[in-house]
Parts: sequence; structure tokens; C-alpha cells
Amino acid sequence: MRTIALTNQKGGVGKTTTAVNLGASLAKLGKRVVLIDLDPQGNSSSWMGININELDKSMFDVFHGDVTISDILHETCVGNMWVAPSNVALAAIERTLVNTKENDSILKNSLSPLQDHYDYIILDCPPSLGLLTVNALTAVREVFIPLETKVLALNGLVTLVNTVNLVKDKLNPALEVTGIIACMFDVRTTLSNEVVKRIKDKFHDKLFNSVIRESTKLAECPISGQPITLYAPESRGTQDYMDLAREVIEGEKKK
Amino acid sequence: MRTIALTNQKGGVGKTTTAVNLGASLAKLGKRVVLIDLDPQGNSSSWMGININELDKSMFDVFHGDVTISDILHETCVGNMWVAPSNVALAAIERTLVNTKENDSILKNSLSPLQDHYDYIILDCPPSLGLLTVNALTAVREVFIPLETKVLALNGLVTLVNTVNLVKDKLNPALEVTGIIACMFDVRTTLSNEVVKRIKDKFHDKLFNSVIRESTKLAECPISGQPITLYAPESRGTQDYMDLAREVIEGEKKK
Ligand SMILES: Nc1ncnc2c1ncn2[C@@H]1O[C@H](COP(=O)(O)OP(=O)(O)OP(=O)(O)O)[C@@H](O)[C@H]1O
Ligand SMILES: Nc1ncnc2c1ncn2[C@@H]1O[C@H](COP(=O)(O)OP(=O)(O)OP(=O)(O)O)[C@@H](O)[C@H]1O
Ligand SMILES: [Mg+2]
Ligand SMILES: [Mg+2]
Repeated sequence: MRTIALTNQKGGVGKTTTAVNLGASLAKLGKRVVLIDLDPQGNSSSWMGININELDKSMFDVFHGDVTISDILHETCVGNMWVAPSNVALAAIERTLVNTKENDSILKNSLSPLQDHYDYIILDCPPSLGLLTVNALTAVREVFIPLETKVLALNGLVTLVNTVNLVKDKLNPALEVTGIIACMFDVRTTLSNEVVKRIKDKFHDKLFNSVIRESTKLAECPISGQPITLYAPESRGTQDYMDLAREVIEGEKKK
Repeated sequence: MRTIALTNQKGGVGKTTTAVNLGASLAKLGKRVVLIDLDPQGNSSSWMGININELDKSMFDVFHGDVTISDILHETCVGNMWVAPSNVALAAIERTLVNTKENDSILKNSLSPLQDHYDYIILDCPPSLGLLTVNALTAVREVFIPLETKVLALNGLVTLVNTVNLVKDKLNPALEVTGIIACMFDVRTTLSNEVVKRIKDKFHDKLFNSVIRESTKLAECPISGQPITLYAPESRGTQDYMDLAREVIEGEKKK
């Protein structure tokens, strides 16, 4: 079972869009996928049609040890893909767990029962490096970093890689950045190309070849309740995420 | 003195780009502007050329009552515009101030000494609704909401407006959403137009007429150390932010 945190403290870079659409593409290729929403804004939960204002139990309750992840899994319109949803209650975690001993490993412990039942566990992280993201980094073996192909992308990358290394040292020796995903690639300007080139220079062995291009369909589908693979199966958005999914699956040989 | 929080919990919608470029445009039109960076990622501080890894004193120290905002103001390449910078130390605020009595009003108190010295205080908020944003909302009279003209924009708007109303009720009766700014407007697709139309239907009296269009120059200038008004004075980015600044100044008559 591969456990992957989709992490980038910069806002709006494509974490949620990748969580949902890479997840759905992996499921379409036959993998059993659990998407864990770790953002109190619940974007990936709402995207998949879950009413986050009427959640009986959510990731908040998992963090408090009241339920397991299996207890809160929702089926989705995608065969082989389930969602463990979140809502604003999760924001309180940063405060309520501050004084709990071993508060970084709570999520790690809740992932182990899933071991033999699923192929991919994907964690959609919020735009910050707080307790929720640290829990994600402590719980998984792999980090994928979605990046918007704009100049600010690289500044944040250094801070993020430092945080990953810190968690690796202190809490989770198995942790690796195993992928960087160029998102929202603007085919009309040279800027995107230059940014990808600079990421390649610095992180060539990590950057996926599949680039996710800007596409109106990808911007539209979050309120459709469907991932791009169902909303617009012939679109460039589906092409790009399916290409990425195949590349991710190829990486299984090294694990 | 107008005090304005640039707030939206959604990531990457243009809060920082607006803080820097609206601030610089107001300064170009003769206003004395203080830009307060409230994001531990320090994007607006770095943008204006401040080395956030070597900050002697920052907003963190203001929150701890060790210095005043005046003590930490940096001059910038823009006449009439100063920056009160932040860096990652600020992230600790969410935890260290949790148990402090009246921890929502710390920023409000630190703004009052600035009253007669400046025309505009602009607060660049992080992508969350935590203690830093609540402090911003408690400290100011006005909220401007930058929105990316994509479908997800409207979902988050409801949550944000609810939070503003909550702060207004409990902590700051003078607080008003006085502006919504359509950012990153994509002129090539109909999607942006439809989103603006829907915002207009719901919030017609708040939406600024000036729309900020997508522009490569705006995406490039964050690492130049300059706002768009200096980096590319003839560009559409400068046009749009100068138009917005004039519209904002017109709003002074109602204050
Ligand atoms: N390839 C793309 N083409 C067009 N629009 C996109 C693309 N990828 C993402 N978007 C849109 O850009 C916005 C930001 O994307 P998304 O929400 O996935 O980022 P995020 O990193 O999860 O943001 P946050 O930090 O707020 O969690 C959304 O409106 C999304 O629909
Ligand atoms: N009008 C525009 N045209 C092109 N690029 C833009 C425009 N406005 C913002 N950007 C770019 O989009 C990205 C997100 O913008 P910005 O950092 O201002 O958003 P933010 O709301 O402050 O994000 P965060 O939530 O992470 O603080 C940045 O790379 C920025 O340079
Ligand atoms: Mg997200
Ligand atoms: Mg910002």
C-alpha cells in the first residue's frame, strides 16, 4: 500500500485538484484508492459530493480517537475510490491537540489498519505547515509536491523540503519526496516553461514527466460532484491526470 | 485612516498580489500606505525585497508585545509605502496565544498609534480562518475579499462572510465587507465572465468594477523586489491595479 501526502504550504497550487483527479485516474486503472481530506475547508470532500455541513463523523473524530478511518469512509461516483471527509471542525485540531503527547503520530496510527485493503492512500493537505500537515508527513512514506508553474513556486519549495527533512529526521525516517507535479501549466506563455526548466535543474529525478496543463474543464468540475475522468473523459485534463497516474504506477516497481 | 484586511481562506486567490500592488498604486496616487504581512510564509515581505530569514524583529514580536509596529517598519522601493514584515515565527502565534485572555484584540491595539500618520493600513492575511485572520478582522474596519474568478470562489465566500459576521457580532461591530475584487480574470474563457456575473448577482454593491486580469507580468514581478507599478508601469497589471486604487479612493467619501 502506498501512502502519499499531497503537500505544499502555498495556496491554490493544485493539491486538491490533484488529490481528486489523480485518485480517480488511479482508480480507473484498477487501483483501490482512499482519499483522506485533511483540509478544514473540506474542498475534496465537497468536490466528491459530500455535504460537509451535515457530517456525522469526520477526520476530526479520527484525530480524537473516537472512530477509525474505515468508520467514516464514503463511497463515491468512482468505483474503487473512497473519501474520508473533513470539515471546519478539523481546524480546532491545531489548538486542542497542542498539549497532547505524541500528537504528531495520531494519523500514522489510524492508517495502519488500512494496510491490506487498499493500494493507494492519498492525503490532501491544507495550505500550511501546521499540525495537520506534520501529521500527514509523519504518517506517510511518500510526499508529492504539486507546484503552480509560476515564479513563486520555487521559494516555497525550499521551505517545504526543509520541513520534510525535519520530519524525516525527528519523526519518520521512511519519508521521501518521491514526486513533484507541475500543475496549471500555461501553454501560451514562456513563463511556465522556464519555471519547469528551473525545477528540472534542481530536482530532475523527482519531477514527473506528465505536466498538468491549465484547462477550463478542470476549473469547472469541482462543483459537478465528479472528477475530470467522469466529467470530461475526452478532455486534456483527463489525459494529463491519466498520464500522471500511469507514471505513478510505474514508480511502484521501485517501492 | 482606512484599515483594510485582505482576506480569503482559499489559497492562491490573489491576496498577496493585491496587497502589494493595490498598496503600491495607492502610494503612487499620493497616499501613505503601511502593508502589514500577516502570513507566516512572508510572501509580501519577500516580494518587497526584505530578507525574511534575517529579520531581527517582525510581526511575531508585535504580537508578543515586545515592539510596536512603528519599530519594525521597513521602507520600500515605493515612496510612501512601508512594510511590517513577517516570517515563519508567526506560525507559532496560533499555539502560543491560545491561552492568552483577549488574544483576538492584540493586533487592534497595536494599530491605534498609527492613526494620524498614515492613510491606508493594508493587512495581507494567510489562507486560513485561524487566530491570525481573526486578529486581522478584529483590528480593521473594512474587509476586501480577493477572489479567483473560478467556480470554487463562491463556496468559500459564504464561509468567509459568515466568519466576518461572527467577528462583527462578538468582537468588532464596526467591521464591514466593503469590497470584493475579481482577480486573475481570464479574458480568453467564458468561465471568468460567468463567475463575475454570479458574484454580481449576489454581492452587486460590493464587487469593484475594476477587474484584475491574468497577466504574465503580474506573475513575474514577485521575485523582482518591485510592485507592478515599477516593474512594468505600462502593463495591463499596472492599469488594472491603478484603476482599482482610484475606485478604492473614491470610496473614501462614504467613510
Ligand atoms: N490545471 C488546472 N486548470 C485550470 N484550473 C485549475 C487547474 N488546477 C487547479 N485549478 C483551479 O485552481 C484553483 C486552485 O486549485 P486547488 O484548489 O486544487 O489548489 P489547492 O492547492 O488545493 O488550494 P488550497 O491551498 O486552497 O487547498 C481551483 O479553483 C481549481 O479548480
Ligand atoms: N492577475 C494575475 N495574473 C497572473 N498571475 C497572478 C495574478 N494574480 C496572482 N498571480 C499569481 O498567482 C499566484 C497566487 O497569487 P497570490 O500569492 O497573490 O495569492 P494568495 O491569495 O496571496 O495566496 P496564499 O493563499 O498562498 O497567500 C502567485 O504565483 C501570483 O504571482
Ligand atoms: Mg486544497
Ligand atoms: Mg498570500
